[in-house]
Amino acid sequence: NYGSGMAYSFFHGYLKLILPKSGREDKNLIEEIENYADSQGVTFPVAKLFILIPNSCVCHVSLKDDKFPSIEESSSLGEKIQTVAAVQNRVYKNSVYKILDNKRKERVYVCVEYATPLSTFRKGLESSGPHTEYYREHSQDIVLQFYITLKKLLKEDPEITDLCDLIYYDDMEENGKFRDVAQIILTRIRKIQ
Amino acid sequence: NYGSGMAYSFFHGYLKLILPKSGREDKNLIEEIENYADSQGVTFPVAKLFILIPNSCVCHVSLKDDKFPSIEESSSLGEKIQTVAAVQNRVYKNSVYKILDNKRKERVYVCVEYATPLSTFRKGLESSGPHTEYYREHSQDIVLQFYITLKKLLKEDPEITDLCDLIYYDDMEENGKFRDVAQIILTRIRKIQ
Ligand SMILES: Nc1nc(=O)c2ncn([C@@H]3O[C@@H]4COP(=O)(O)O[C@H]5[C@@H](O)[C@H](n6cnc7c(N)ncnc76)O[C@@H]5COP(=O)(O)O[C@@H]3[C@@H]4O)c2[nH]1
Repeated sequence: NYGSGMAYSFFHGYLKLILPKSGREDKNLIEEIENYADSQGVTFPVAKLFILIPNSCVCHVSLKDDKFPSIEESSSLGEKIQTVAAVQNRVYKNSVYKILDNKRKERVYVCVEYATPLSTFRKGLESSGPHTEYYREHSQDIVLQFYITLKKLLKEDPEITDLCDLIYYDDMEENGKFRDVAQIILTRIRKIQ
Repeated sequence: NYGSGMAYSFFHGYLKLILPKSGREDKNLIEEIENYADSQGVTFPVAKLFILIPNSCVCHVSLKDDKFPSIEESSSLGEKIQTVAAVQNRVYKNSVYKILDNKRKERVYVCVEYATPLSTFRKGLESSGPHTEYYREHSQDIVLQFYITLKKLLKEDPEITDLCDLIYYDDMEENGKFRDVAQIILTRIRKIQ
């Protein structure tokens, strides 16, 4: 089904490529983060890639957004360049954001992204196509299936299981406004620390 | 189902992003190809992105491969850089290859790639996971469903329909050897010309 298919694709086509060490020269995610933290003189409370899985599938272009006033963009981690399926020199890199923690009065660096397949799925829902009607009706199940399957794939792969944390959340309030994702991320960071 | 899901993902997450003009500064695929042809002094018989859909899902890392002696890599078309789903500055660019046409004694430039979702799907088949058994049994149907759905999505989008040509083919011979994809691409080019 669509949801578990998206999870397989995200796992084998992205997470498995970018998170671990892929060559002798390469670094895994933790080393990339340490490298960044040293060279930029900043601190990451948790050295993992946080993956946002919002129930609505609304993936804002950037986390730097008027709705999330405590979040700023920071430069990305090191690039991995790989020729894949005849696409020459495909560029992969994880994103870094800094979040102002108002309670503790500190600036927190974190490696975080939306689950890209959901963003693409959402674009599909907003278009018209042979299967769009069905996908719209079942979108909540599809997101849940994506989350459950991805969780399982990560758990069963010792090479990646500690490099990644899934945040599956209800991103909209009753009144249709978006919740502040900064708080959601900070809560998860403080829980793990 | 998995196949049509992959088609939606490839269409909305890639083809729709990279082929048309996305901004005033941007070029669409045809303009990118003309730009390249002018600056490098070469000829593209057909200004389209050819997408290889091999029945086996085996997507070689590059088309420059001992199995395809007439094909060489060339530099890629212009890059498009976009922040997508909080992934900052994601890099997209189409690949160019030159093919030696032995019959006509000429070197032909072509914009061609494998359908990347199939490469990812294949990696999934080679792994173990909650759904892998099912995917292996139905892989041929899944590829066919991918092709049919993608064909339909392209046909229904006037902005992209002429920028793309799908090559769905049996990539292996009876004896298990790979067919020379150079011949398959050249045959399609000569047919369109
Ligand atoms: N965050 C993030 N950064 C990346 O660089 C990246 N690359 C892929 N993905 C996501 O992993 C999964 C597997 O990727 P695959 O390559 O099989 O399919 C991809 C691939 O076939 C094609 N595509 C996307 N970006 C490119 C690209 N730069 N070059 C060629 N093809 C691309 O369009 C499909 C859907 O892409 P996304 O919907 O953006 O999400 C993908 C997908 O969910 C990424 N996610």
